[in-house]
Amino acid sequence: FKSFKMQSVSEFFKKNAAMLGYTGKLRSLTTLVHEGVTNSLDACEEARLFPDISVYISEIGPEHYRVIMEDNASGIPLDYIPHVFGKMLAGSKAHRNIQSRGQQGIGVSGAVMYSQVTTGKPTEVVTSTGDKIINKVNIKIDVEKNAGEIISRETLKNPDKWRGTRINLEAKNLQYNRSKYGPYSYLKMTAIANPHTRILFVEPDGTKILFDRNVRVIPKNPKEMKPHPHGTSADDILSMIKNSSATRVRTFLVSEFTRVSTKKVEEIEQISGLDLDINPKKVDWEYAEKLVNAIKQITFMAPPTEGLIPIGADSVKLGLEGILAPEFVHTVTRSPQTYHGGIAFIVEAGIAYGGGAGNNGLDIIRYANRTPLIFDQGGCCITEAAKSIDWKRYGVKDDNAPLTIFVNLVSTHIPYTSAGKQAIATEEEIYNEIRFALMEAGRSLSRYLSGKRRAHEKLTK
Amino acid sequence: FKSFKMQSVSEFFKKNAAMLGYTGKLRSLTTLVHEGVTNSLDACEEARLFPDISVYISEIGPEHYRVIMEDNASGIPLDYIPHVFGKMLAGSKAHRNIQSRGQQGIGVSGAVMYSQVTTGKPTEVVTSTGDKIINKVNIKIDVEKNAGEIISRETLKNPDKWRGTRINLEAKNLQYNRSKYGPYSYLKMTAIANPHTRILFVEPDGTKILFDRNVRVIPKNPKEMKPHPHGTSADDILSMIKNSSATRVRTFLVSEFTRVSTKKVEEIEQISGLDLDINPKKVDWEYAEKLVNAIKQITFMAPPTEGLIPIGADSVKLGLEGILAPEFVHTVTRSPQTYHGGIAFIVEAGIAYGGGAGNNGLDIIRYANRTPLIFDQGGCCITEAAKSIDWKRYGVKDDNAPLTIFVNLVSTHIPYTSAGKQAIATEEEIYNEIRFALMEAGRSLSRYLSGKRRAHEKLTK
Ligand SMILES: Nc1ncnc2c1ncn2[C@@H]1O[C@H](COP(=O)(O)OP(=O)(O)OP(=O)(O)O)[C@@H](O)[C@H]1O
Ligand SMILES: Nc1ncnc2c1ncn2[C@@H]1O[C@H](COP(=O)(O)OP(=O)(O)OP(=O)(O)O)[C@@H](O)[C@H]1O
Ligand SMILES: [Mg+2]
Ligand SMILES: [Mg+2]
Repeated sequence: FKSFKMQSVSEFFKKNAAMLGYTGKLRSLTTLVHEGVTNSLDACEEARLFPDISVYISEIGPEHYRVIMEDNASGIPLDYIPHVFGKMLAGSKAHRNIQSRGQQGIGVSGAVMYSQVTTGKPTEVVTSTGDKIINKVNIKIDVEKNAGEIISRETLKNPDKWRGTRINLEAKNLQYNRSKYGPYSYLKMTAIANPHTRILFVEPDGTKILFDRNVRVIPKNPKEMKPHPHGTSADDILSMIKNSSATRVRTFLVSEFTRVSTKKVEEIEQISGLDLDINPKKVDWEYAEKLVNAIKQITFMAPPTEGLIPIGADSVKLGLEGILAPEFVHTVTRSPQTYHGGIAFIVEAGIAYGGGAGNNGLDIIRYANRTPLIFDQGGCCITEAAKSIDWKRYGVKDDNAPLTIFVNLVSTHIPYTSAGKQAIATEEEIYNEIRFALMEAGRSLSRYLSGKRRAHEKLTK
Repeated sequence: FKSFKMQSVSEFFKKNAAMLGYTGKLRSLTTLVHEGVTNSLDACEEARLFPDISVYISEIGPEHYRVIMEDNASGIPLDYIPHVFGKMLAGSKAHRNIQSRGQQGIGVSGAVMYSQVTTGKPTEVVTSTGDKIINKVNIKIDVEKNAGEIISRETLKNPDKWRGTRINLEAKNLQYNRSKYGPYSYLKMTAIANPHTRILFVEPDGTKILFDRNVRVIPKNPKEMKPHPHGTSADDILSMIKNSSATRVRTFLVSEFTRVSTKKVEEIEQISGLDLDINPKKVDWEYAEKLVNAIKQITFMAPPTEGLIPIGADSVKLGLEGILAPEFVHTVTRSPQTYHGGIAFIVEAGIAYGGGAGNNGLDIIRYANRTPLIFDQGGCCITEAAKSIDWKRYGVKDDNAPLTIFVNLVSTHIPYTSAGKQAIATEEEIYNEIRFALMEAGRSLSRYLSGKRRAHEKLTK
């Protein structure tokens, strides 16, 4: 025990960078782009702006690249720069019940760390909140302390009142190519799911690609959602009580949960036999368990749809038609469900058949909160659900059929299998819901295929 | 930015318990057993004891179990109990370059957290270092502070000078069965890889299973290893310099690395053109890069075999024969290699054919540091490597052939894909080495199968 020590979270993730997605040269580059772009999309969304994002990748030397990412989002105030870029587990999204692409407070600090570990250099951040000054900062992460370190700082005038953030970093042990695991494919898939976004992408050889907006309406914003009683545990209730100022359990239940009306509270009171007029601070585990047991016996309205924002059936259809030119497409948007913790989620699915669909058999396109999941396909709940379907029963007889499955999961908290956020854990309710969505789409495919067969038989008579 | 906040590492892992393996009822139970047993094995190993481990699982109610795990290891001093059981990222293994099953400082704190979150109860720990007293402690984890909280404490006399640790916890949302994902299979696979261990396992229905020692020799202990120059980066060198008291780069290189002799230092000096007599504290990034470039052009002896301890070809053979009764078994133990960071590793592989081998086709048994990897098979480097082999070229014509692949990776740091430690990231050198090991074993299988075919043809002539 003389060797017993504590390590900081940044030391842990530096040693285990594979857990953040920094494993393999191409994947590491795509991870850098992913962390920057998801932050820009989240920030633009929060500010209700049409996202204008630019990504420039240039080659400095063998396996040595410069990655520049710029957005027109809110910009970052000077005081927060060290925490945003140099502090893991610090962010504005983890503790709120809102659908966002980021949810950990690690992403861009991981990018600064990767750059620093492979090149010894700081990351340059140029940012302004649209006021008189632009801050230009060189920042590093003190891995032992998990703290941002401003190496140098310049203040520039901001005559055009530019607002946004521009990240400029160098990193090594990277590789660029246009395969489905590279930044090009990642950005293309991002554009499909976010059709109101404009992304300018410049490749190392200088090629400029513009993924332009094809929707001129900013989609509704995700809204912060209260937990739903369905799936809430005793521990959740006790944690919620800590952050609640309600003076009676009765009012706590109505104010802190979604879909709990005074009528439902009376039902809870009746079934549990509990005194709901006591102060919530007096609630102990036993009381909370009785609440949970009563809640389990009551049906509540499904979570509201306003908080969660899927890509949208039309955009999914457009996207699948754009990349696959299939002969058949069908999309399904399920109604909201909850998984443990009372966390609401929606499954959005699509099936494309024929044309360019399929990939020597079943091809699976995965998204979480409108962000493409490119890696760890073998370890994802979506893959497991898609493979559990007996596609023969829907008329897909051939193992090499031109079939592409599309699934997007939106939630206020995505249960990822690792901090690299590329695969979803197999949570029972989510797994089941994906299967239901795919079976629903499968029935539509089945009708199309049998219609096609009948037409074919008619012709050959 | 008014909602910008920091979360503790335990808050992060509580919210993302799936990342620790607490996802699904059976997997969560197996994870609890895994975290306790790997700690006991590590502790017994360090103390050079024959491990005597007991695991009792009993049903308290629907999906509600008590898990008791006891060992005869070193015991835990009172002062360290809060840090061992209630502090994530605190441990004795993460910062040392030694092959051990634990490497994060999270495992058992995660178990205490899971129990507390599902039952509200503390974990009871009974432990003694073999002195006059036994400490019996009820401990919880303060998730916000990432700190252990001793709820109650009792001191008992220790007349028999018992030494060890006994953990007693309750948890809900668990399920027990004897499938390959449950504790029974996990313990059986653990016993195979650690034949000097005795494990007593009592199932919920009261069935007692004894996995007895079948080896009466304690295997050699893993030894702390210095990093190997191969794969070491400039950042690694600068980090090593921080912890070194060497006064000249020349002596730093010899003392802090393995396989760097004074002769090799002269080669480094010649190729790099650097002054190796400066004080290491004066080394900057540029200098370190020049060292790394020189090192890349020099061949060094492979890392020593003493530090890394595989299961051993005989034990692997015995284990595969025991569980599969195959007609053919061949095992391969490769020599040490390094992956990035100069981290040494050894791949140990085995192929079993015929008899009970296979599982409607390729069956893969995975281990890391002699610990069975039960979950996340789809996301593991071992799986990827095994599937990349064209088994037809080794005479395995049938897709449903009775073929079982066994791989154990030992290293001073396993690059897991997530903190649940069930899948290995696809690091290029490790992936290649597993392939080489499997191809080597494949050639032996190929000779056996063609011999078998010839014998068959002779008979049928
Ligand atoms: N381009 C940006 N514009 C405005 N704010 C940003 C930008 N990038 C990051 N931030 C802020 O910095 C915080 C930290 O970002 P970071 O990527 O480290 O974590 P996250 O996005 O919250 O979670 P995750 O680790 O899942 O990505 C964000 O929560 C956000 O508040
Ligand atoms: N049964 C035990 N006997 C002796 N020491 C123990 C025992 N269990 C845990 N420890 C000590 O407590 C520390 C923390 O254990 P914990 O499981 O949380 O982390 P770890 O084993 O170091 O890493 P990992 O998270 O990978 O399991 C260990 O490093 C070890 O020093
Ligand atoms: Mg982010
Ligand atoms: Mg452990």
